[in-house]
Amino acid sequence: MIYSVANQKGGVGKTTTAVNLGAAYALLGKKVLVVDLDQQCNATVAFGLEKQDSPTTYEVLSGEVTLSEAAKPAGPENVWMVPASRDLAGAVVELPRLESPNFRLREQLGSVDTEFDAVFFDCPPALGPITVNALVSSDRVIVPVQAEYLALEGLVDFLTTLSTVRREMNPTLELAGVLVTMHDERTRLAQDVERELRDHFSETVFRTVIPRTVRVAEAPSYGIPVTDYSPSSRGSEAYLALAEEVLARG
Amino acid sequence: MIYSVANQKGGVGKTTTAVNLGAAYALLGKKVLVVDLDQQCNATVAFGLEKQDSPTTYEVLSGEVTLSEAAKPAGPENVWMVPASRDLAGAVVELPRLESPNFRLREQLGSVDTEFDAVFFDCPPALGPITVNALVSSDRVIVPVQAEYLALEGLVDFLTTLSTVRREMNPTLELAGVLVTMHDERTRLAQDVERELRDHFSETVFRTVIPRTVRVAEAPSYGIPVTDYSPSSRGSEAYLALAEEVLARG
Ligand SMILES: Nc1ncnc2c1ncn2[C@@H]1O[C@H](COP(=O)(O)OP(=O)(O)OP(=O)(O)O)[C@@H](O)[C@H]1O
Ligand SMILES: Nc1ncnc2c1ncn2[C@@H]1O[C@H](COP(=O)(O)OP(=O)(O)OP(=O)(O)O)[C@@H](O)[C@H]1O
Ligand SMILES: [Mg+2]
Ligand SMILES: [Mg+2]
Repeated sequence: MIYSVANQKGGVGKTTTAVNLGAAYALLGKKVLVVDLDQQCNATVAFGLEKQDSPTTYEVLSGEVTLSEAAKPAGPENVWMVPASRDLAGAVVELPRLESPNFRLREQLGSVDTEFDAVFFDCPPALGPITVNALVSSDRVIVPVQAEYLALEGLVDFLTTLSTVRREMNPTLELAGVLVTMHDERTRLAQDVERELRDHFSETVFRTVIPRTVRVAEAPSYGIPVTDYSPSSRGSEAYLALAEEVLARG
Repeated sequence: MIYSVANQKGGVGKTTTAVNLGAAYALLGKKVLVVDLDQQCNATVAFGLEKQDSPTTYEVLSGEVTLSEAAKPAGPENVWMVPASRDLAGAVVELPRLESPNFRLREQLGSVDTEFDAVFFDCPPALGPITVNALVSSDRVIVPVQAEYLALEGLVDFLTTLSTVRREMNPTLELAGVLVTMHDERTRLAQDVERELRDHFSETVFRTVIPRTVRVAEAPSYGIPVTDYSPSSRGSEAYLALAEEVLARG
């Protein structure tokens, strides 16, 4: 099963979710691949790997290697990853000029679907060609939304884009769910946003809510997921509960 | 003086800074223009204006109107704005195909430099053609950085891009400063990141630090800046102090 973790709003927890949900899946005994599609290389750094360390997703999108050929161990047991590179900034301009620009990644998947139980794409904060490539190559989409007003604003637009991609390019694409992240239960704002999300989007919002906790924000500076950095913390437990909920949704 | 508020990292407080620094400047008696260059239209929404309400920055970039012709009152006294539109998503692909794609905005400034004391561009979370257009049209750049590890990671890359734009396209462009945002003084992580920033970048980091406060996050849901929503809050006072510091740097 291939998941895109996507939302054009910046800083909503896409990278944090791809990395920690991937690591939580591995703790449940699954073999997992995390793919960094963002020129910022944040998922690569969050696993302690070097940016630009070829082959990267840039070489995959340019057709030089398949995704399965580019996979390398990420550190935690059962977790593999494909790093990103700053060259992805060029791909945003180069991709639209190629033959069938939206299917480049889909044509380069290789055997990831049989080799891994789950693949998680970490998407950049944009609705550009790279995110579209990820959506076209995926079975499911997870949409992290910060429990804040501005993140709520853009969600409807994003979900509209999603149904356009499904209709025109990938009919089997489904929304796995909307994930409330960085939820600070002390503030009324977070509670209001969560209630509004559940009123609007009801069942599609995951029951699991990821709390704002400093352990989650500290883990990337050590190059390990929060499930390794602080296994009994609220953040780690929330991502484990999310892994079970995502698995159950199938 | 024209300022770009830019950083390719998502969710670091670009929109919040463009809107609230703009409003704080106006409280100091300056006439201010805030320009929303992000397809998410967050700055437009934060002032309570309608998205897609023509003319927008999309019509400016496509050469139909100048920036000064598109300016409209934002609500608070002395604050004007140019709204954004979802069509900007198309501009990312269309701009590179035009004649001198990086100078479109610069050619469409009109008389904003004489009509306004300060212009603030709210940039999208990317190093794409729209952010480059903003940097090419600006005198100064303000780079908000969340007091978190992943935001620190990408800063060096962003500053490298800045010097490339200065060298190749806009020799008068200068870094006004790096702004520490969403600083939670309760966490060691924020203190560590702030210390690391001041060690690496010393004088370029503004003395003013914007604290993480819920009033700042609530204000956009009412369509007004924090300086109107909660004038005596820590967030509002921090943005007023920042306005004085930016003015003093010239
Ligand atoms: N549950 C959480 N608790 C505390 N901090 C968090 C949490 N989730 C994410 N963060 C922090 O918030 C910041 C934004 O998260 P992250 O970088 O994962 O978002 P993103 O959507 O991937 O951003 P971008 O749009 O730049 O790709 C990071 O510094 C991260 O460490
Ligand atoms: N000082 C602060 N205290 C509390 N919340 C804040 C503060 N600054 C920004 N925020 C909140 O953090 C979130 C991210 O801020 P904002 O949207 O301004 O960042 P951005 O860099 O413009 O994001 P994008 O990359 O999507 O354009 C928003 O929900 C905003 O309300
Ligand atoms: Mg990310
Ligand atoms: Mg913004």
